[in-house]
Amino acid sequence: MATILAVANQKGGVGKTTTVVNVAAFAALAGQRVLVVDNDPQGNASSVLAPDVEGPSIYGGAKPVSTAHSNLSCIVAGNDLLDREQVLAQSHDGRRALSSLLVQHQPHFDLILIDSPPNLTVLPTNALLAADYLLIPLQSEYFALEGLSQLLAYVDQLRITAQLQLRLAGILVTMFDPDIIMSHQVLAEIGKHFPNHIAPVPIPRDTSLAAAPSHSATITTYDPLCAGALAYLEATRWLLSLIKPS
Amino acid sequence: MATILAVANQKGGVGKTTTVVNVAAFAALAGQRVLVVDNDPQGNASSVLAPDVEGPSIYGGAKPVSTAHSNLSCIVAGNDLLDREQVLAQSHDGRRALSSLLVQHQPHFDLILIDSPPNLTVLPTNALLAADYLLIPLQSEYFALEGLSQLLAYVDQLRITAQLQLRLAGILVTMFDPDIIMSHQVLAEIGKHFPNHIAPVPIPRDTSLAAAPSHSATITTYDPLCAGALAYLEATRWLLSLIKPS
Ligand SMILES: Nc1ncnc2c1ncn2[C@@H]1O[C@H](COP(=O)(O)OP(=O)(O)OP(=O)(O)O)[C@@H](O)[C@H]1O
Ligand SMILES: Nc1ncnc2c1ncn2[C@@H]1O[C@H](COP(=O)(O)OP(=O)(O)OP(=O)(O)O)[C@@H](O)[C@H]1O
Ligand SMILES: [Mg+2]
Ligand SMILES: [Mg+2]
Repeated sequence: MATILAVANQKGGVGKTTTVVNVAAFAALAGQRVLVVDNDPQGNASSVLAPDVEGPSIYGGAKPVSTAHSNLSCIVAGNDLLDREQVLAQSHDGRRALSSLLVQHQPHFDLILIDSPPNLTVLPTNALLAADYLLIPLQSEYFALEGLSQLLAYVDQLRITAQLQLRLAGILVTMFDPDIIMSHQVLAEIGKHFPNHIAPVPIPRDTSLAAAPSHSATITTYDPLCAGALAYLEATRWLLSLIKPS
Repeated sequence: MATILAVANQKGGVGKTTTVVNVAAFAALAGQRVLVVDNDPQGNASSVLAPDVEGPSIYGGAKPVSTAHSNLSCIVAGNDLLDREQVLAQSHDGRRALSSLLVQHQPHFDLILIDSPPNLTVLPTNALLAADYLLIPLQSEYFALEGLSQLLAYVDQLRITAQLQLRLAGILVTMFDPDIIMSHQVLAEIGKHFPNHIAPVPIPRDTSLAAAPSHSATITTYDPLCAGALAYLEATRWLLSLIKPS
């Protein structure tokens, strides 16, 4: 049965999609059968993993499609996710739609990664309620730090109102720049408050990570020896040891 | 009567809040009576302009508070915006709530800037339906470019379904790094497709712009002579010449 990982943070541009596609690629290289579910109307993960696939989202019946990577499939965001969001927001059990839709896929995969949009509306809530674990990418900047307590408060609220089972896998600091004081301050702050949950290595700011998507590529095929690739390899090792301890 | 400017882009982390607070600060320096409305549950603009203000959002009755800058007031995001979002999403005319709430403030200001969250749900829709103009900050990266057509398609849809009157003020390229090829590619792409709407000068990547918020400061007080400050001064001149041609 697949372990389901939600990658979420309502702060925008912190590296959610970059983390999903690159952790997925390294996990697939390591032999995990991986499924990425693009739950973000922007469809950024889909444009990396399955750029030419049209059609609906998972809520509209989309099935996994293969990608350029063996062991890695993707359910695309499709063209209906914005409309679906409004319907889900108004329907009685709209927050659990994703959880029931993933049941059919769990036997065929080892790891399911869900990319979320930057908010706390019904789509990310679906991901949180469907997942076993939560990974929080956190940009090493001031605003991102501010948003962390709001995200954790929202998760705690769901534990009470929606019997959320999710465990925090960890916090992955992203876009770390050793020349910027703030980067070190954020890393130190997270290390102090979440010593048992911080990833051992931050992801450095690396232009190859930003360039790979324009070639519809993950870092493992675009620039597998760059600093960003090394950091995502280490992050994937850390993550799998936490959530797939087999 | 105040001109209302929505600063929006559903792509996360592209510099919406940084643009709102710094354009507001320069416009206030130039003598415009400026109001910033924080319409984003993250409350990042509020933490820069009115860090110690508690209470509700504009939808909960919040009034303008003064800031460290003369001529610049702020209506904070408050602590109820997440809940309000759900209520607005389900109520009949929830998309026009902000427009009617701003009527009372327009006589007292020259310029109202609305910061929006990174999505296309009911909160940004409120901003679009309340505004006279739209300013789109666009990070000079691949994913941000992808999202632009989705945003413009959504605006066009609102013209038909909601009689939207909004005009596009322009596109402001942000976090421009002359050493990165992608930055130049994005700038060239926008210049080609939107020659009449692109800001004359991109905002450079500048660590002072990212550091200022941790001191609850805009760039005009934190580091007024840095490259980022110069670029936001020029962007404000360009913008005011478009939307306040008096
Ligand atoms: N470590 C990194 N170094 C350099 N650029 C990066 C890095 N991680 C992500 N980026 C770039 O930064 C931008 C934001 O990253 P990304 O889109 O993955 O964030 P996100 O959290 O998924 O955004 P959104 O909130 O819009 O979904 C993208 O253009 C991406 O290519
Ligand atoms: N020109 C710049 N140079 C360097 N850093 C910048 C620049 N503009 C913004 N930043 C930083 O990049 C991050 C994203 O910017 P900002 O928060 O303003 O974007 P946003 O679009 O408002 O994000 P969100 O989608 O979450 O609302 C912030 O940490 C900010 O301080
Ligand atoms: Mg994303
Ligand atoms: Mg913002």
